[in-house]
Amino acid sequence: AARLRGATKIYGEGDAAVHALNGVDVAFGRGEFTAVMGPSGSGKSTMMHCAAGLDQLTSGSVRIGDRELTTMNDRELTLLRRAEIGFVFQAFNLIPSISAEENIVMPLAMSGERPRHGVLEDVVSVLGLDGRLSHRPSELSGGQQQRVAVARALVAEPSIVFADEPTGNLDTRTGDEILGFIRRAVDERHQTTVMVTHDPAAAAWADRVVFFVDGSVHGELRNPTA
Amino acid sequence: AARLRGATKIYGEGDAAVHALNGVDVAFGRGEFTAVMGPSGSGKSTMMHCAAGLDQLTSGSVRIGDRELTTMNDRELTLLRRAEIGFVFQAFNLIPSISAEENIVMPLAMSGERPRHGVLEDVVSVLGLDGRLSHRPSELSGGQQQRVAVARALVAEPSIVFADEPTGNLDTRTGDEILGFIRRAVDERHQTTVMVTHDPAAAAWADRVVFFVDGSVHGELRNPTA
Ligand SMILES: Nc1ncnc2c1ncn2[C@@H]1O[C@H](COP(=O)(O)OP(=O)(O)OP(=O)(O)O)[C@@H](O)[C@H]1O
Ligand SMILES: Nc1ncnc2c1ncn2[C@@H]1O[C@H](COP(=O)(O)OP(=O)(O)OP(=O)(O)O)[C@@H](O)[C@H]1O
Ligand SMILES: [Mg+2]
Ligand SMILES: [Mg+2]
Repeated sequence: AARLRGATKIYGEGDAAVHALNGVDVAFGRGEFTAVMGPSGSGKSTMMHCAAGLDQLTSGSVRIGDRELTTMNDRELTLLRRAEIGFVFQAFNLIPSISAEENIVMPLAMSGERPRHGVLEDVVSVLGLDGRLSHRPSELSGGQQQRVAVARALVAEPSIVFADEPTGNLDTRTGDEILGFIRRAVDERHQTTVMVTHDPAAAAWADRVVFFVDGSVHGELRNPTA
Repeated sequence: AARLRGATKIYGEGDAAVHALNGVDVAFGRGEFTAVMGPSGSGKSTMMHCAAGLDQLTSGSVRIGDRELTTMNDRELTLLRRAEIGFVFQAFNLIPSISAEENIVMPLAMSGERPRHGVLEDVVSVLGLDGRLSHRPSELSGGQQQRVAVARALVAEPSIVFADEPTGNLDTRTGDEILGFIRRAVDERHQTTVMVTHDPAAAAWADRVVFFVDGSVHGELRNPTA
């Protein structure tokens, strides 16, 4: 469903150059739930943003389905993202001036669509956001904001979800609700899911774990257990 | 060193009222390292902001040393915070237009001061930020931004540090460096530390854990072990 080959991303030039991605080769199969782990600063968010077409590689290839992202223009990338991709940002990236509910349905609304019948209620209920939907992000706790960001990515039922540390601000029980929801979407709807996490217990929900070190993949583990 | 008594914080009115804090009674002793745990939305950040004078209670009392914060005006609160308190925000709250280093020394600079000799280098080194100091927050990974926020609170060597989920975006090893640094500051300098965390392993570094549920304290545990 998604694949990076020889993916390289360099920020800056000369002595100051930062090799955020150093020839990354990794594939995410359709209906597969992959956790990505590695030290802070090792390139995980950069890989996720490039894989989802939110950022451009310096060199190398990114494919979503049979589409090569490195040859697509901004408009084509935007349409692909809206049609196929859900993204949970590490810093949430909520719109401060609108409510939680409006934030959640925003990507669908931009394509002139609405959530499939019952899906919004289902997501809101499992994520424990009942009663918070009319509030703006600044009126929510950190973990509630994170859950709004997660709901926004899931409610469109995309074919691939990239979740960048989706449980970092949550207690274990609330985090498990989210991970259970994601697991069900993978098992029932074959939603491809790539999740960056620092929590081995969260990674244990995945089918495999890919390890990042200094901008490249340093191995993987199938069927992880915490 | 810090104490809340009957602390109540209500957002909104009537049916829409949210009781974020519901008569909280808790004390943080000088030189004590306290972890605060509880479900997402249970009032932990609200308690921390009110204890540090960043937000006002609806009713009840907050004391830092022998100063009653509820009777102080904005100017007095600002001076007290700059002199005595370090705060690590759950959302980091870095200034986007200046470098990591400038962010770190900003609170001291606002009092016309500089870090004590050698402290900045020490903090930067332990937090693994060497080589990132000239970069602006948008050029840093999520975990690097979090470490800049932590460094900013610690470099002034305040008498009390409030850290709101300081390791949520960090791998275990990087998180342990920070927790070790905080533990040393408590043991060597008697820095009072209050740390919200969702990670039991992080809480195990503290002298005691206070549990928050629905806006009040529901018990505590001394000498926690993960
Ligand atoms: N301005 C506001 N208006 C209305 N409700 C608010 C406002 N700010 C916070 N709240 C609510 O107060 C409650 C406590 O929030 P708080 O941020 O203290 O929780 P928390 O324990 O820190 O949660 P988390 O672990 O998710 O960070 C939450 O239900 C939140 O939605
Ligand atoms: N605009 C930029 N200019 C220079 N360096 C950058 C820029 N953006 C990111 N970097 C660097 O690229 C490296 C990888 O960053 P990335 O955000 O992918 O890390 P990460 O693995 O997601 O880390 P974390 O676990 O802390 O979120 C980091 O060292 C970061 O400082
Ligand atoms: Mg990241
Ligand atoms: Mg909070």
